[in-house]
Amino acid sequence: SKQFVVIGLGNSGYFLARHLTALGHDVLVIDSSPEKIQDITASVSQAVVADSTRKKQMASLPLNKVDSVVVCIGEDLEASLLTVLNLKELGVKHIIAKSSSPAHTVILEKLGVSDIFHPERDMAISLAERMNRPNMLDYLPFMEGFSIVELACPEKFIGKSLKELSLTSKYGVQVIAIRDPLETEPKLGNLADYVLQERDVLFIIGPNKVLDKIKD
Amino acid sequence: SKQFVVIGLGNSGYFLARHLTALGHDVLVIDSSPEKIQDITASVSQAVVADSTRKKQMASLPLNKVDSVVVCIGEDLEASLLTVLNLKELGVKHIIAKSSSPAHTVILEKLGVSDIFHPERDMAISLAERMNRPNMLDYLPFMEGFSIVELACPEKFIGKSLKELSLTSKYGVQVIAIRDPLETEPKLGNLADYVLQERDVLFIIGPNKVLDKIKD
Ligand SMILES: Nc1ncnc2c1ncn2[C@@H]1O[C@H](COP(=O)(O)OP(=O)(O)OP(=O)(O)O)[C@@H](O)[C@H]1O
Ligand SMILES: Nc1ncnc2c1ncn2[C@@H]1O[C@H](COP(=O)(O)OP(=O)(O)OP(=O)(O)O)[C@@H](O)[C@H]1O
Repeated sequence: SKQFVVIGLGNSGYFLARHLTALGHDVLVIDSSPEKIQDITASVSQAVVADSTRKKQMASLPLNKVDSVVVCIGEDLEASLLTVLNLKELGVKHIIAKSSSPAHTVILEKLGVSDIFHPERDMAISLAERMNRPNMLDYLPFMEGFSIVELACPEKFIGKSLKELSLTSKYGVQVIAIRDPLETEPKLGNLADYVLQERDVLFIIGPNKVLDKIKD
Repeated sequence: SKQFVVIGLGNSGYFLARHLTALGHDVLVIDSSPEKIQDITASVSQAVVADSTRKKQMASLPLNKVDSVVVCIGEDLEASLLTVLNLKELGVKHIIAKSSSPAHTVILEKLGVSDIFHPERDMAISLAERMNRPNMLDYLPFMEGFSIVELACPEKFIGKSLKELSLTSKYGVQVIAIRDPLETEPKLGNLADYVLQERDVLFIIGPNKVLDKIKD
């Protein structure tokens, strides 16, 4: 279990701090709003009211000992940047920061922050990709041109086993799971001998062009 | 190519509208700010200054003919909800809306919006999952307990082919790509006979517990 600090309890910081804590890590949250700190106290390890732009207030906290500090201040550009400066001066080894504009990103990079996340932009692109391909389940930003789709069992596949169909050698795609809507859990793992039924839904990962062709 | 309307040019609406247009779709954007409309005009099909809470202004637009309307107004709860009401009354068939709080989500659902997205919350959870497992590339929210990880070739695997290793039948995981850092493109598709080299990086999809074990 690691130690993290999350600064700023907008939606990003709030859900990040709670989920990291739920995953078993030690999380200190900092926000200038007493109400926000009060509301989250029960769901994290430690919650402190402080102004992260004021170096004196930050210096009393054990910031250089943690694995990472995440700055989740989006709206207030000045506060985000002054906070990063303080963290750098206080010897924080790893900073992750939320950016809310291209200019914000440029300045964060110049300040030496290499891990920058853009929630609204990334979700917008993922949503656009899924509106473009309605059967797409997951857009894989790190593997361009690849995605995971949900495909109702095509007629020609019914009654055949995955081994017979040899989709991987024929099309370069992989079936990662099969869901029988009558069962609670999808089938995973070694599916080579599984014989497809009409009602099965295939979860397939592969190059977009190929996935489009298989659908037709 | 489909027809979409995007209302609200915060980061979400801005990147959604531009990416949908880049993917070849017909996108009309609506925002009450003339500057924002002016800035985006060149990158979308049509851009209109209007107050989406004013039914008269919305009635003159061809909203019931499009495939989907996406409401990307996060901060102003009232504006988001009044906009949804107007869209419903104007006969829009499919509404997608951004929510910025649990209360916002509840009310959107009561208004009959079934497609609701939460960019900050979802990215925060994804980031927490990746901070929890540093070699995780992609957190798959639709397949709980599954993820895609990047794994440097373990010593015992060097010089063996994927067929020999039979990772799928042994562990229930699938190798979806292999990256040789000396090459520009990762190897994809049918990798059964590929013999692993020391410098290869494997992209593996499978259940988290198993992926953790393979690492060690
Ligand atoms: N100087 C500061 N010191 C500590 N906390 C601050 C400071 N400035 C802002 N905050 C806190 O940061 C939090 C996030 O603020 P803001 O709403 O700007 O973030 P956001 O990135 O837009 O949020 P979201 O993650 O919901 O998109 C607020 O709770 C606010 O109280
Ligand atoms: N009644 C309205 N009619 C049209 N546009 C509006 C209306 N109210 C707000 N907007 C526009 O919606 C846009 C988004 O506003 P807001 O900043 O609230 O969104 P957000 O969801 O917080 O943004 P982000 O996607 O960056 O997180 C702004 O450009 C604003 O001009």
